[in-house]
Formats: sequence, C-alpha cells, structure tokens
Amino acid sequence: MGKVIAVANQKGGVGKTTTAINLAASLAANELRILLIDLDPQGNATTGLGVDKLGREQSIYDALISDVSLESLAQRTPCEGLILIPSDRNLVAANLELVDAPDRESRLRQKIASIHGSYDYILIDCPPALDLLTLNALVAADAILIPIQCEFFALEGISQLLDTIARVRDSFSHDLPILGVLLTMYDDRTNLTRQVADDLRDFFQKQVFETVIPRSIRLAEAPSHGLPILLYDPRSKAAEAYIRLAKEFLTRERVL
Amino acid sequence: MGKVIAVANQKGGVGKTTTAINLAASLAANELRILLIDLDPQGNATTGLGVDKLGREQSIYDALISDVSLESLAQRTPCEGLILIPSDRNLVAANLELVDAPDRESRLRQKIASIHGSYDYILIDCPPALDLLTLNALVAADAILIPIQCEFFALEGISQLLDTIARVRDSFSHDLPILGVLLTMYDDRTNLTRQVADDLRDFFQKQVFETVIPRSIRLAEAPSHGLPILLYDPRSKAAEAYIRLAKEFLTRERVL
Ligand SMILES: Nc1ncnc2c1ncn2[C@@H]1O[C@H](COP(=O)(O)OP(=O)(O)OP(=O)(O)O)[C@@H](O)[C@H]1O
Ligand SMILES: Nc1ncnc2c1ncn2[C@@H]1O[C@H](COP(=O)(O)OP(=O)(O)OP(=O)(O)O)[C@@H](O)[C@H]1O
Ligand SMILES: [Mg+2]
Ligand SMILES: [Mg+2]
Repeated sequence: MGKVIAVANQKGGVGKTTTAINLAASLAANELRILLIDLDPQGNATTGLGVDKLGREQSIYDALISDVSLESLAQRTPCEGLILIPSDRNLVAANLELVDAPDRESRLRQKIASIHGSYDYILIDCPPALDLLTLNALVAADAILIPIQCEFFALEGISQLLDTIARVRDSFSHDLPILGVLLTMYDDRTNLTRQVADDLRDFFQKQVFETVIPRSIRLAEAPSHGLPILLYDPRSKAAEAYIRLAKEFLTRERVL
Repeated sequence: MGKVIAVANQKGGVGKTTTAINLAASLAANELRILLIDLDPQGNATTGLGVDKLGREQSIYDALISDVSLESLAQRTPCEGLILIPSDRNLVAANLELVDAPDRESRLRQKIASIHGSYDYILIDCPPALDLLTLNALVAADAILIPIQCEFFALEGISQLLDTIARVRDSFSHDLPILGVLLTMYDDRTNLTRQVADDLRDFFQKQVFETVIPRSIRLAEAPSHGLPILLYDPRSKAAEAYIRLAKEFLTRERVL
C-alpha cells in the first residue's frame, strides 16, 4: 500500500519529469491508484499534465511549510486514476524557509503518512539539485528511481547522488534501495550513447532497467498539450517504452 | 576590463555548461584573457576542460566560505588564455552554510573585485537552480547570458528567471541587463523547435542571439576528452557556431 518512489537525479534535463509523468500515467492505466507529487519549483509535472498553476491558491509548498494536508491539494488529471499534488513558484523559497525547522528533512514523509492508504504508488518528481526538497523526497521514499541520459556529464553526477543516498540511509536509518536506473533519450545511432550505456551497465549491473526510453520528439511535444504520451500518441515507440517500463517497475517493486 | 557574465537558467540540461566552456574557449581564441568560474557542485565545467577534481584541495567553495582568494585557485586549461576556477562537491553545502552570513549574496562579487583587472571577461557557469549560488553569480554579474532549449518545458521557467533578475535589480540596485538569449540544441527538422523558437523571438525580440547552436553529437563527445569543441573538432558546425557566437557576444557587449 502506498509505496513511495522518488524520481531523482541532480543532473539537469535527464528526463525526471518526463519519466515521472509517463510512468505515473502508465501505472494508472494498469488500474492502480497513483499519486504524483511535483516537488520542483519549475512545476513542469504540473503543466505537463495540463493542471493550471497560476489560478491556484495552494501547492505542495503550503503542505511543507504549514499544516495544509496533501488531501486538500489533490488535483485530477487527464488520466483516470492519476492524482497530482501541484507545485508553484513559492517552492523556491522552501529551501531557505525550512533550514531552521527541527524536522526539516522529514516534512514530506510526515505529510504522506496521512494519505498512504489511498494510493498504490506515490511518485515524487524532484528538482535538479541535492537540496532540502530532494532530501525530503529521499527521506519520504521507499525506493529511488534514477533517470540517466547516456552522455558524459551524466556519468559525473552519479557518485554525488550515491553519496547523498548513503547519507540519508545513515542519518535517518532508512533503507532507500535503488529500484532501478533508467536510460533515457537513448539514441542507438551514436557511439557516445552506446559507450556510456555500457559504462552504466558495468557499474549498476542488474539495477539498470531492461526497458530503455528512446529519444523521441513525440515525448517532447506531449507536455505542450498537457497530456502524457499514452494519451497524446498511444502507438508511438515512446508510449510503448513507458508501458513496458510500468510492467518492469511492478515486477521489480514486488521483490524489493 | 573584467566584465562578468553569468551563464544562467534554472531549467536543467539546456546547455549552460556547454555554452560556458565553448564560448570561453572561443573568446580566448580571440586573444582575450578569459576566466571561467565553475559555480555548479556537479563540476561539469571543471571536468569538461580536463581539470582534475579529485586531487584538488581547494575550490570555489573555499573562496565563498573562507578567505581563500580566487587567484590562489586559478587553474590552466587546454586553451591558451583561458583560466578556470574549479568546483567540487563541497559546493553543495555552500547553499546551507551561507544562509546566515550577513553578505550571503555578495560573497562572489567581493572575491571577483580583487582579480577584475587580470581578465577581459569572467564567465560564471551556474547550477540548475535559483539558489544562493546562482544569486551570487547574478549579484556579481555585469550581464546575464540565458541558454534556452527550444522545447516546451524551457518556456515555462522563463518567467521565474526574469522575476529573479528583477529581484536582484531591486534589492541590490544592480542593473543586470540580459546580454542575450541563446537558442541551443536547435534541430530545425522538428516543428517543436521552430514553434518554440518563434515564441522566444516574439517574447525576447532583439535579445535573442542571431547565432543558434545546432544539436550536434560532437558537442556532447568533446567533454569526455576534456576539450572544448574548438580543440576537439574545429571544423564542426558546432565549433563554427560558438566562434560566431563569440563574435556576436563581443559586438553586443560593447554596446551594453
Ligand atoms: N526520451 C525523450 N526524447 C526526447 N525528448 C525528451 C525525452 N525525455 C525528455 N525529453 C525532453 O527533454 C527535456 C528534458 O526532459 P525533462 O524536463 O523531463 O528532464 P528533467 O530531468 O525533469 O529536467 P530538470 O532537471 O530541469 O527537472 C524536455 O524538454 C523533455 O520534453
Ligand atoms: N548543441 C548541443 N548538441 C548536442 N548535445 C548538447 C548540446 N549542448 C549540450 N549538449 C549535451 O546535452 C547535455 C546537457 O548540456 P549541459 O550539461 O551543457 O547543460 P546544463 O544546462 O549545463 O545542465 P545542468 O542544468 O545539469 O547544469 C550534455 O550532455 C551536453 O553534452
Ligand atoms: Mg524536471
Ligand atoms: Mg551545467
């Protein structure tokens, strides 16, 4: 019940939001009750699901900083079975405002505790930083899913991310296994992609998902229509990839 | 003398580091003395120029947090005339450690004041966040260069970035003009790229650089050799684009 998965990688632009939206939508298509929490001040997961940011009074920021409940923030999305907790630009301030709070890293975990039972899975889309927002996601998470582009700079950030995970395990005596490493924007025509993918498979071994997400312009177009790929272009290679990923996710999750 | 340019955009993976490295190298090739400061804890600009991160005792972190001077951190790079101030993973902690410091946003500006005279231009590669590190860069900068991918999510972050720039102007009575908006990873075969580019040109008008950086695998390969594109593949379209950008940069900068 209510397994929490953080979608995180401090390297920017590696496909965190695209994966959070499309995996959440594909899981919901499997008759599962899914919650997606947008923890990025940019609010890309919110807009990518067609949910309005501007007219909103409250967002995940208010749940972190005050006693607003997650239930009260829940928004429907174009996908049946997928609920979103939206973000907004106030979230930028949370990193500074939480610094002196006694339980600054566990605010999100406390809030999620009250809604665990209503969902099968809770996904958290993280910002591109190892900041207090991402730490809140890691402390709240039962496992972490790491999207990675097959490019040189993407390799660099891995050791910092693994260090942060190790720190969360030690300071919060919190297991936080890696559910999987997902290769995104995969372009098998280039040597660079194949070389980096080989390095990643050597390093992470079985933790690398079999499913690979191909580079596909349809994925980049879908958010401008406020739709996940499953609804925007269900027969595309990208939609098939995320449907396969959802199946592999469920298999891996059950043996964690 | 010593004009400071922040290369910033909180959206991740838009080509900030690639632009900072290759513009710096192209300017250095014009017989100018260039300093590149790596202000991102990921340290991609440091590795992308072949400078070792691990063996290092001190980095930009020490200059921000203690009385270490920038001069003492200067590292040679493969490019004649281009000096780097390296980053390292300690920089992640700077955001929290600077919070209570009285002059927390102007640390970098103070440090740069002592080396202004030794360089023609000082470029700062920013992390993908509107955090204290990026604020330090904006307060220290004479102008900002904004790399943008022509994709839907890239449009979203613009208003937050412009708000932050406006806040810096007000609170620090610091005129921070936009030197230019650079379209990166431009793929003119897709409608999405052309549509987003049109939107950006409508919005930013003349602030958009004429020079556009094409999507090119050679650019993504170059950092794994620790070289800017100018040295890795000087006859590539990408190298030509950054050489053109350097010329346009100099023209724009002179009329600021
Ligand atoms: N497989 C793919 N093929 C093509 N484009 C993609 C793919 N996945 C993501 N994109 C596009 O690449 C860009 C970066 O992806 P996305 O925003 O999901 O990454 P992110 O890691 O969430 O970025 P940030 O670090 O800013 O949060 C977006 O414009 C997105 O539409
Ligand atoms: N014009 C281009 N064509 C192809 N690949 C590019 C281009 N520019 C950058 N890249 C690659 O895209 C990825 C993202 O670029 P880069 O790391 O420079 O962006 P960034 O904005 O600095 O990211 P971050 O937000 O993590 O700091 C890198 O792997 C880089 O090699
Ligand atoms: Mg994102
Ligand atoms: Mg970068």
